[in-house]
Amino acid sequence: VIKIKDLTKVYNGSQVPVHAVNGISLEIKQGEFAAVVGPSGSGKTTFLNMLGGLDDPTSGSIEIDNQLLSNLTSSQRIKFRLENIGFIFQAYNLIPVLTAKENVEFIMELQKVSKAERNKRSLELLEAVGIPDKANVRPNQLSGGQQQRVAVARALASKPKFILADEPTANLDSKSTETLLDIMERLNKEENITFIFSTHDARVVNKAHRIITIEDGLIKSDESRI
Amino acid sequence: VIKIKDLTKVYNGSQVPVHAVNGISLEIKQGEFAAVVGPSGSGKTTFLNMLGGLDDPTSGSIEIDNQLLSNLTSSQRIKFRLENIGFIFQAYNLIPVLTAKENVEFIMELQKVSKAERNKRSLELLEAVGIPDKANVRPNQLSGGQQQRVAVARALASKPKFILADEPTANLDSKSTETLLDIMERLNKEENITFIFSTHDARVVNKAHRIITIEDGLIKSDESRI
Ligand SMILES: Nc1ncnc2c1ncn2[C@@H]1O[C@H](COP(=O)(O)OP(=O)(O)OP(=O)(O)O)[C@@H](O)[C@H]1O
Ligand SMILES: Nc1ncnc2c1ncn2[C@@H]1O[C@H](COP(=O)(O)OP(=O)(O)OP(=O)(O)O)[C@@H](O)[C@H]1O
Ligand SMILES: [Mg+2]
Ligand SMILES: [Mg+2]
Repeated sequence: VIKIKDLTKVYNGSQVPVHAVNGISLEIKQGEFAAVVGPSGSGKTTFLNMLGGLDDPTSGSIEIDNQLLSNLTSSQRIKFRLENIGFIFQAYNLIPVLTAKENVEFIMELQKVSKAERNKRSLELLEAVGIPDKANVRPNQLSGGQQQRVAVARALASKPKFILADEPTANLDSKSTETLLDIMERLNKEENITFIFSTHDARVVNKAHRIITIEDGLIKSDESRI
Repeated sequence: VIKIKDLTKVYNGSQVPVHAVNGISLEIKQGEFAAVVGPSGSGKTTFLNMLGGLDDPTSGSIEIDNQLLSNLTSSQRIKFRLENIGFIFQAYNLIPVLTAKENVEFIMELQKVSKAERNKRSLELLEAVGIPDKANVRPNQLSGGQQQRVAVARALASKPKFILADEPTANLDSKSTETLLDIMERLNKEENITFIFSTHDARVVNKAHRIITIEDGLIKSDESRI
């Protein structure tokens, strides 16, 4: 379970301080399928980055399975992320010199998954997201939506406990979106992986079991269905 | 008017040749508001890049207002683009070292628009797309949707004859999308600017007067309403 208390993030750039996240408290249990929605600039990416340990809060705490993230040293945090969290970035962040297949296998390699198993899982996932023919192609030769699907496959391949997905369907057509959501729903049911999406996509929101609405860095509403 | 005849683009990368655009012929008149839709990987970006003179066809021709793009030298093409075409990139392509306002003014500066006029237009547009407070902020301090809006403002600011928009609402919430579409519709009506969108967004498709569907680099259907 993820416990978030009084979480804030203030950016002190060159301008007026920006209260990107302004005091969020909530609990997310294992196996949840939740969507974080809100206007552009409302704090979704900042919130997800802190949850994933990619960014430090200004104040407040995040506890994942009784582990307070702030108690981890920097190398312990990297290990913790590698073992528990899969991240799909809003800007994909694929490694340009690696092919699609190598990008998908990258994290599994760090996790010391066997070569045979890495090969099997990456090919299965590239097939599942509809781009098996792009396995040996580099990101700059892929369309926007193809790059997005490689980023998704990469996060799913390592079968982490939690998957944080920042607008994973932004550049996808309806059919690809539906395919992606089916894969994620299945992983959620069969492996009890927790999914937390940030999204503007109505089709993703419709599949979510819980909808957390953020505005100006604060939770405006938090509704569960089913 | 834009006349496209037997347009193809074949990528001969390291793999099997990819027929990204496989023979497209069509005509787009001044003042049209058209959406190009189709699955991820179907050729929309490749098609728009060729229309905008950013990429060379493998075969076929593009004629814009009686100017055959292939007859232009490389520097003539840059000049032609600067004077006629505004482009909103799928990956935004903002200049990292410039602020939002500087990014928006950049093209106007190349067009020798006066300093006073550049200032007025950039501030008006940043206001219109909802991020006036981010004028002096660099792209890496903006959210995904805020970067997208800067990219939109930049293309609109130079008031070109044709605007090619590659998935301009992918990272935007409903309200920002609606605002953007209103601005574009108004420019289309008042200034007779031609808009050609590539999009997966149903809200954009609903506003389009013409819907061109692409699949595997070919036109599958081309329907006008009104
Ligand atoms: N530089 C390149 N080298 C090789 N293949 C390429 C290159 N650029 C694009 N492609 C391929 O051409 C096809 C069409 O790509 P394009 O980017 O035009 O698709 P798209 O319709 O814009 O997709 P999306 O909706 O995902 O943005 C894809 O299969 C893509 O992998
Ligand atoms: N490094 C930074 N420095 C300063 N301000 C920042 C930085 N990163 C983000 N911001 C600001 O924090 C606020 C929240 O940004 P965030 O990226 O979390 O929004 P978002 O909800 O993900 O938006 P979108 O839907 O457009 O992706 C925005 O106003 C943004 O400009
Ligand atoms: Mg974001
Ligand atoms: Mg594209």
